[in-house]
Amino acid sequence: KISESTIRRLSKYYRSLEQLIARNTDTVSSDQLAEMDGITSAQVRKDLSFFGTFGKRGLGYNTRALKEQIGEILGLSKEWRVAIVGAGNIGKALVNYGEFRKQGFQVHLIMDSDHGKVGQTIQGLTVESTDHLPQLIKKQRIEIAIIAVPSEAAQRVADELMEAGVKAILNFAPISIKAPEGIQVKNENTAIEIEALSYFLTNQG
Amino acid sequence: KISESTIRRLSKYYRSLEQLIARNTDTVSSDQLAEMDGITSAQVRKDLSFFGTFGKRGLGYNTRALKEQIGEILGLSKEWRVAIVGAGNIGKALVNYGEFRKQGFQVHLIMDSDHGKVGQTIQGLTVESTDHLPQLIKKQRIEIAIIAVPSEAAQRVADELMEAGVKAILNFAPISIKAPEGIQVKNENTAIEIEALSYFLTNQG
Ligand SMILES: NC(=O)c1ccc[n+]([C@@H]2O[C@H](COP(=O)([O-])OP(=O)(O)OC[C@H]3O[C@@H](n4cnc5c(N)ncnc54)[C@H](O)[C@@H]3O)[C@@H](O)[C@H]2O)c1
Ligand SMILES: NC(=O)c1ccc[n+]([C@@H]2O[C@H](COP(=O)([O-])OP(=O)(O)OC[C@H]3O[C@@H](n4cnc5c(N)ncnc54)[C@H](O)[C@@H]3O)[C@@H](O)[C@H]2O)c1
Repeated sequence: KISESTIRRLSKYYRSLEQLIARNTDTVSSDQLAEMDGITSAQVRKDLSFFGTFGKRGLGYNTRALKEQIGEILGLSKEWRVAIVGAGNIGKALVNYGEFRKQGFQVHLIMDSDHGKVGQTIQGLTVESTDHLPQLIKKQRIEIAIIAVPSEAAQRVADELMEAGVKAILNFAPISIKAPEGIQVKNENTAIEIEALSYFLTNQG
Repeated sequence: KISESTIRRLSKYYRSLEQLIARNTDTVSSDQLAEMDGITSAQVRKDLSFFGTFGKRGLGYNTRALKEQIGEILGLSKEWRVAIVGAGNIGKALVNYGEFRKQGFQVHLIMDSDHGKVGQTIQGLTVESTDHLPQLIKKQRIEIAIIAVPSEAAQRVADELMEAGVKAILNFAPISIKAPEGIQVKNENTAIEIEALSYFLTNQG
């Protein structure tokens, strides 16, 4: 069973490889990849061999082939249909987030429970009402949903999404969403990111 | 040199310990902590011994003592003064993010270059102009800054922040910020989080 940090490293290797390819670099060593991502080359080799990828002695890895392979593992060679629940600050920021589109994640639906927001357009997408969540999720064939509502509404929204057939949820609300086996919930918490900075300032700054 | 993923795990242990303490649990084993965070108990013991923390054979770790110790390591026993540059969707969402305050990160300043936004109040905080960034950063004794502006403005804003004495930056713009030794920049990228979901759907869903 792959750990969360291994998958995260794969996403980082993918981006490092994109940069190398943009500079017309054909091969990369595990040392180089490790340095670009602030980890050990042993970790790089361990991660990649786990997925059956082995570099050539003395040559390293072919950047384009490796990027393609990691892309396959991460599911980036297909387009994913995404819905956002909650058209507030976070929801609006995500409708237009270029990185999502670039990696193949297309927001097809945004919903809110506030009738004052329903009907507004955000980047060409009309805010729909959560009154029709199940129908809209099915009609838009949504595969991944993002929860961007206040904490008190988050679990209920998650339940409705799962009932409508969504199997993967990215949750921004600061609560732990309960979900059965077979449903993947990822909790996004910017406080964890900022703690890496307070760690740095405390131990080195 | 501690890896990014180790620090991230410390933040997760901290939250797991908070939950255990809230349930009046006095001790926890590395197995239990590992299970709560989806990793191996060997990893837990390795992380904690790195910081000189050793559980008692058969008993495990004292939850309150361990949480306090991890809090010290992460720098959570002090209040941090935070500034946000960019009063758009992301900036506004972060002014009010309860998790920041809960962990001791207080937003004292929010700035924007759009004079139409300067003077508006967000959660009681007045949007200031980036024309006065250096003075405001010093006056407010800002320690950590968050960049929530479009990509094209991000590096310039980072340079101004560093020149004003900020040593730690959390960057939301989808570019890699260049910074000298001694300055820590953390790049926040929600696309990496959503890729963990496409990985799941591709390999198990
Ligand atoms: N993970 C992070 O790093 C992070 C950062 C900032 C905010 N947040 C969290 O993200 C969430 C959204 O933050 P925000 O600043 O965008 O809040 P916001 O108040 O601007 O937006 C919330 C939106 O959700 C809608 N809503 C409420 N209940 C709903 C329901 N049952 N169904 C559908 N829509 C509903 C509201 O009408 C509103 O439009 C909050 O839980 C906040 O704590 C997380
Ligand atoms: N990391 C992530 O997961 C993630 C998610 C969504 C958006 N983003 C990024 O975050 C950034 C902000 O997104 P948003 O949706 O809040 O955008 P936004 O357009 O709503 O807000 C940007 C704000 O920055 C201000 N600004 C522009 N140039 C400035 C400068 N030089 N100094 C000060 N302020 C300036 C604008 O006036 C505006 O108020 C963008 O770069 C976006 O790509 C990141």
